[in-house]
Amino acid sequence: LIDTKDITKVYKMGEIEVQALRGITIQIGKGEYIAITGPSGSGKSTLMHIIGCLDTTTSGTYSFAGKSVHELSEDMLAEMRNKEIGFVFQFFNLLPRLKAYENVELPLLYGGKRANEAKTQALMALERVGLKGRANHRPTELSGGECQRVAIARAIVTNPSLILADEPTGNLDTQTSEEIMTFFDTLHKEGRTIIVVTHSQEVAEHTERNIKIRDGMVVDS
Amino acid sequence: LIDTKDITKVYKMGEIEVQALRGITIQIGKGEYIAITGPSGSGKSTLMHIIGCLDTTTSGTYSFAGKSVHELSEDMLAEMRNKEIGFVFQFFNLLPRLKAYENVELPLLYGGKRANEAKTQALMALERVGLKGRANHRPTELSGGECQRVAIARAIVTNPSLILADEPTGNLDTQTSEEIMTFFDTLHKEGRTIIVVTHSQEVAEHTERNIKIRDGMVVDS
Ligand SMILES: Nc1ncnc2c1ncn2[C@@H]1O[C@H](COP(=O)(O)OP(=O)(O)OP(=O)(O)O)[C@@H](O)[C@H]1O
Ligand SMILES: Nc1ncnc2c1ncn2[C@@H]1O[C@H](COP(=O)(O)OP(=O)(O)OP(=O)(O)O)[C@@H](O)[C@H]1O
Ligand SMILES: [Mg+2]
Ligand SMILES: [Mg+2]
Repeated sequence: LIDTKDITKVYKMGEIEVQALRGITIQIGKGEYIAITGPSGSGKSTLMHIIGCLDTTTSGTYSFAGKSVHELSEDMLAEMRNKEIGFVFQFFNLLPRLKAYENVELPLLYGGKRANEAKTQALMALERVGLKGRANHRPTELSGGECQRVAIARAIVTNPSLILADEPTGNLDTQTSEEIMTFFDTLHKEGRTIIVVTHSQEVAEHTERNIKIRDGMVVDS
Repeated sequence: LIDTKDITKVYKMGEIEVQALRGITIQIGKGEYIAITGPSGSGKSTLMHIIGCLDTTTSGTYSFAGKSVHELSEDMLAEMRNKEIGFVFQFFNLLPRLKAYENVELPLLYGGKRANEAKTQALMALERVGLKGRANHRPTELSGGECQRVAIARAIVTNPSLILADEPTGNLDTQTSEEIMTFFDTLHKEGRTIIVVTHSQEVAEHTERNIKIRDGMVVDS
């Protein structure tokens, strides 16, 4: 499903160059359950954005479902993201003026669902992450872990075949983390491909394979 | 140092009332090293904001260093916060248009330090959290864990006697978390009072006492 070859990502800051990724070559098959781990600043979020077709590489190639991402138009990429990929951002990227369920239903509305059906599915997704009583709260009226779970609900509401979760339990207590990972296990058993960036050993243990990143490179498998 | 009695915090949302804190009575002595733990949504951040004089109670009393906080003017509260309290926010509250060292030096400039001395101390604080090479990056040019460490550097740069850290390692790998907690241990040995909200058992083990919160109340101390 995911085939990257020698991906680099360089940020230019005036005279300085920050090499966030220094040649990443990985393959991830359909239906795999993968953890990506590594120190703070090692390039995990950068890699996730490239995999999720949200950012371009500086060099190297990336094929998603057999198509070379570099050659797709922005419209095709947006459609593919909306239909195929659910992304849980490290800092959620929720819209502050929308209530929780309105944030969650957004990808459904973009994909053409009718308003009442989108709302119903958004409320169901919130219930699955334990937030039934918080559907009408805006992000500023939610705790950190509640915001995180709204972001998770939004990522899965469209039934995506690929779920990219960047530190989905960073703000959750042990019990709630376990509930979320059990939920991800279920999504995986349904046939989805799941990639989780995590700093937690307990979370990584739910996955089948661990890709370790350090200083922008993959280390020992 | 910190003496709270029957603190409640109620949020009104139209007809609904959310009882975030339902009567918190705790005492924390000068120089103590405390963890506050509890499920997502249980009221930890709300309590930390009240302790840090950033928010008011709905009812109940709070004395800080013997003074009833309710009776202090906004100016006196702001001065006390600037001189005495360092706050690491759960989502950092960094200013996006300022570079990392500019964010860190802000409390020093507010407190009246000269610009070059403030910059020197800001750079030293960044070095202590392992971010020497990132002083000129803005928050959007930093990883999640790097932003978290800038927030920590800013909280300690004024040498505060009370440090309030709301989930300071939520976005850090195990190694970097250990480095940060060792740093907090050192700050504690220097005589500071440290309160850490955390979901991590490893972090809680660095502290001397654990206050457990559930549904807005303290449970089995
Ligand atoms: N826009 C940018 N400009 C310059 N440098 C950047 C930019 N974005 C990220 N970086 C740098 O690239 C490196 C990798 O960042 P990335 O966010 O991928 O790390 P990460 O592995 O997700 O870290 P964390 O675990 O802390 O979230 C970091 O050292 C960061 O400072
Ligand atoms: N402005 C607000 N209006 C309404 N409800 C609010 C508001 N702010 C917080 N809440 C609610 O108060 C409760 C406590 O929030 P708080 O942020 O203190 O939790 P927390 O213990 O820090 O959780 P987490 O571990 O997820 O960060 C939550 O259930 C939240 O939904
Ligand atoms: Mg990251
Ligand atoms: Mg919180």
